[in-house]
Amino acid sequence: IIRLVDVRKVYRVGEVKTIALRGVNLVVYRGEYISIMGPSGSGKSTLLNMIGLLDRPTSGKVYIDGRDVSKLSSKELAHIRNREIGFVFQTFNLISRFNILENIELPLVVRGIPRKKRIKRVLEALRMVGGDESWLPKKPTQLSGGQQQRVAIARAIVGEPEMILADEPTGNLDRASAKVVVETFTRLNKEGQTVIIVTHDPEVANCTDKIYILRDGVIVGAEEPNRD
Amino acid sequence: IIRLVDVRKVYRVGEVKTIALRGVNLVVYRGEYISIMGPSGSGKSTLLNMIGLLDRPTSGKVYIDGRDVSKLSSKELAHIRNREIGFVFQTFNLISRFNILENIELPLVVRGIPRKKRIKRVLEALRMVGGDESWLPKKPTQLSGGQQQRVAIARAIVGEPEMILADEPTGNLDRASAKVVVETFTRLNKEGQTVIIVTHDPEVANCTDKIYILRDGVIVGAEEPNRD
Ligand SMILES: Nc1ncnc2c1ncn2[C@@H]1O[C@H](COP(=O)(O)OP(=O)(O)OP(=O)(O)O)[C@@H](O)[C@H]1O
Ligand SMILES: Nc1ncnc2c1ncn2[C@@H]1O[C@H](COP(=O)(O)OP(=O)(O)OP(=O)(O)O)[C@@H](O)[C@H]1O
Ligand SMILES: [Mg+2]
Ligand SMILES: [Mg+2]
Repeated sequence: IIRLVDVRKVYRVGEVKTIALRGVNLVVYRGEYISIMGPSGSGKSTLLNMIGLLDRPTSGKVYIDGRDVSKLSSKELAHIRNREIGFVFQTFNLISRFNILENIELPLVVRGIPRKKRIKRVLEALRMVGGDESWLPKKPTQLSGGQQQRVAIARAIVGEPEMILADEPTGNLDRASAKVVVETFTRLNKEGQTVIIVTHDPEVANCTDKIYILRDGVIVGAEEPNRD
Repeated sequence: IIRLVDVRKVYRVGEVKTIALRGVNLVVYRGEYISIMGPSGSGKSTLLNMIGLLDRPTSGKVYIDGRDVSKLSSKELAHIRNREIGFVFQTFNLISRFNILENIELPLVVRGIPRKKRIKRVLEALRMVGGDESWLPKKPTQLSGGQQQRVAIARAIVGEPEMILADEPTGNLDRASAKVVVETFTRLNKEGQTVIIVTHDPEVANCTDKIYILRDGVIVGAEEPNRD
């Protein structure tokens, strides 16, 4: 369970001050299936970074399972991020000098999982995103944009994290590939994983159970999905 | 006018051979407004790179205004690319150590256009994509994904190129921002620029005059847009 209390995030670049989050209050319960929508620049990625413990608020509090995140050591934070959170970045963040196998297995390497088991789980994760074994020896730049996106998703789910945070996971995918990805998120959620998807695509949002609308750094509403 | 004759593109990565294009025949006339759709991995970016003279076919011919591209010197190619083609990359390809002003003005710097004029045209291009002056001193990583995408588009149009090639220009944009971008492409096309958009979004494709469908490296159809 994640609790955000009056979270604000201010970025300063020289003269330019940007208020990315203006007091966000949010509770996400274990096993929820949530999407976050809102205009470009409204703070969605910043919000997801807060929930995913990738960044700290300028003010306000983030609690994970009741623990104040600002009081956790960086070691504890790294442990939670590796074990409990699978993050799909908006810009993929694949490691260009690693091949696809090495990219996807990374969370498992960090945990000390032996090679044979890693390969088995990488193939499983790749299958779940509609990927192909032929991608494994390639480097990220040797894949198409949508293939890279699916590799990023595979990396996020390979460790079976408690919570999956996906920042625009289908922006580079055709309708059919997007469907495969969303069906995987839905199945993982049914199996108990908390799933939060930032998306611009109403069809994706409508597959989740609740849609938060972010506008100019605040949550302005929570909508029911339209299942038509 | 661009003519592709039996264009094939084969990538080899160690053992893995990928046929990205299997004999594409295509003619694009000056002033056309075209979109290209197809599954992830079907060869759309590879095709756009051929049209944009960013890559050479493994076999087959590309003619630009009747001239065989394989016979052009790299100097002539660079000249055409800078003067006549504006390219929006699927992964933006913004220069991370340049600020946004420096990123957008780059095609104009290459042409030797004086500073005052450059700034004027950068502001114009930024406005046309729904961007904001406050972005100019920032670095790309200090912008949201959709803001970076719009900067990439601004850079492609700032030089008023004869042909705009946009590889998934709205994947990171909410509906309203996407609308602004597509309306700009439509206006530029009305003013005479050839516009080719690769997109997964039917709403974007339906704003163009012709939709080519690419599947597994070949063009399998050309559809009329559905204006409803
Ligand atoms: N590192 C940073 N430094 C300065 N400003 C930033 C930084 N990151 C984000 N911003 C600004 O904060 C605001 C929110 O950014 P954020 O990435 O959260 O938006 P977003 O809703 O994810 O947008 P998009 O839909 O385009 O991805 C934007 O105006 C952006 O320019
Ligand atoms: N540099 C490369 N080296 C090896 N294979 C490549 C390279 N670039 C692309 N490919 C392969 O060629 C095929 C076509 O790639 P391309 O990027 O053109 O697809 P696309 O239609 O743009 O896909 P998407 O919609 O996912 O962006 C893919 O199977 C991809 O893996
Ligand atoms: Mg974002
Ligand atoms: Mg592509």
